[in-house]
Amino acid sequence: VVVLSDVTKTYEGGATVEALSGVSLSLPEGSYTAVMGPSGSGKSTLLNLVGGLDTPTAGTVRLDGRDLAALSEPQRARVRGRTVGFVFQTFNLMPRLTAAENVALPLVFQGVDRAARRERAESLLADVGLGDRTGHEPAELSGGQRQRVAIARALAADPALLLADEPTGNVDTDTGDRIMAEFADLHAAGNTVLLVTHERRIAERANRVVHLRDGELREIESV
Amino acid sequence: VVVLSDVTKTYEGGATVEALSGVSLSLPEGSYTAVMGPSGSGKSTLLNLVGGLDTPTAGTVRLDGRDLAALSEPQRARVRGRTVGFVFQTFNLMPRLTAAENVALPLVFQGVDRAARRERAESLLADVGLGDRTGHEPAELSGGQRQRVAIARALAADPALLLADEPTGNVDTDTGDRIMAEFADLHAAGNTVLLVTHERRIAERANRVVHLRDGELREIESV
Ligand SMILES: Nc1ncnc2c1ncn2[C@@H]1O[C@H](COP(=O)(O)OP(=O)(O)OP(=O)(O)O)[C@@H](O)[C@H]1O
Ligand SMILES: Nc1ncnc2c1ncn2[C@@H]1O[C@H](COP(=O)(O)OP(=O)(O)OP(=O)(O)O)[C@@H](O)[C@H]1O
Ligand SMILES: [Mg+2]
Ligand SMILES: [Mg+2]
Repeated sequence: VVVLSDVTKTYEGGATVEALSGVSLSLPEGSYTAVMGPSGSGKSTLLNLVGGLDTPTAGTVRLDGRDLAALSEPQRARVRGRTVGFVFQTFNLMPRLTAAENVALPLVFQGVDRAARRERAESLLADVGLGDRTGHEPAELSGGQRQRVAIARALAADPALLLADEPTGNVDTDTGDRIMAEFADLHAAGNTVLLVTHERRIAERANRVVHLRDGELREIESV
Repeated sequence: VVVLSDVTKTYEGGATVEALSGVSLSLPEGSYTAVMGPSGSGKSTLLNLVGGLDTPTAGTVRLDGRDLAALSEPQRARVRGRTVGFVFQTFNLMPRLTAAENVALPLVFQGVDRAARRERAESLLADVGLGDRTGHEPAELSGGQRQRVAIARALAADPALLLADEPTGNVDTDTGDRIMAEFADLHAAGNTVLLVTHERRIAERANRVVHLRDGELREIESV
């Protein structure tokens, strides 16, 4: 479903930073891939390019055969809304919306009616252990609770492609296992999962682990 | 250096949430304590109360013998600036300042001159592997790089009390070890460390582990 061909992402500033360098990778439909690597090695950059939130400096990213950089930003946003669920490393929740309203947001863009959105949001929040926090705003939640709201939001529209950046970084082991069970269900339904993690035990839930270092793809390991 | 006596923290909202309930704990000078517990169990709340960023609903928090809630907010801020280094779960960096400027901020409040601040900030950033990122703003850094800037900032004023909330949550194992080495140095110099973590291997660097669940202190374990 996703093919990266010789993708490079460079930032120009005081110095030139090559965040990704000549990365080629295929994510077949239904695959479950983890990405590991040192802090700063390009993992979040890779995820942003796969999800079309950013475009490469060189090379191409194709989602369902379409070159994402060739689309306009509104077109890319439409493709993302339909296809991609994104769990951000810094959560990116709307501060003035409740947990349930945050989770329901992807469904607003899909034209789902209010009652169905509400029910879906509450069901997902219950699945991640936040059934009694649906009315809280992000500032009234712990770090790991905000992370779980971000996860529920990413799952809300039953995405064909789930991109998760350090989804268990702020939670205890049991809560992490609960989150991974949600991802396993999505994957079992035939969807594609790409998750970034620095925890080996989380990476081993995938079928293969991509290792990045200094912006380069060093190894693809079967697990 | 810190004594919590029967501390309770309650939030009133739609429902009443008891984030901490009757917690009593002593942190002797030079002690190294870890706090573990499920997501939402009150760990960040505990850290905020110990550091005087928040005041309890009931009970007292004494820092060097002084009841923090009896001080005015400006007095509390002065005590914090002199004594406490804080690594926040969400980093809380100043977005319009560079990494070096963020790290130097605690020294500005202490009246340290510009050249000395600059040198200290660059030295600390090099210690956490960011020697080549000192001029980057937070938006130009990876998640784990921001976390390391937050750590360097907390260490800048050589605090007598270091409070660290999930300091390795966003970094790989090697980078995490480097961060823990910095904390070990601070502790070896006679300072007090309280760190929240959900990783057992990180908690075992401390001398004892406090276990929270549902806002209550359930156990203090020697490690
Ligand atoms: N402003 C608030 N209003 C209501 N409830 C709150 C508020 N802030 C925090 N809480 C609740 O207090 C409880 C404790 O929060 P705290 O942030 O201390 O947890 P934590 O142990 O740090 O969790 P995590 O591991 O997820 O970071 C949580 O259940 C949270 O929902
Ligand atoms: N706007 C920018 N300008 C300059 N450099 C940048 C910018 N954004 C990111 N970088 C750099 O690109 C590199 C890759 O960043 P990325 O966020 O992909 O790393 P990461 O592997 O996700 O790290 P972490 O594990 O710490 O989250 C980092 O070295 C970072 O400093
Ligand atoms: Mg990242
Ligand atoms: Mg917390």
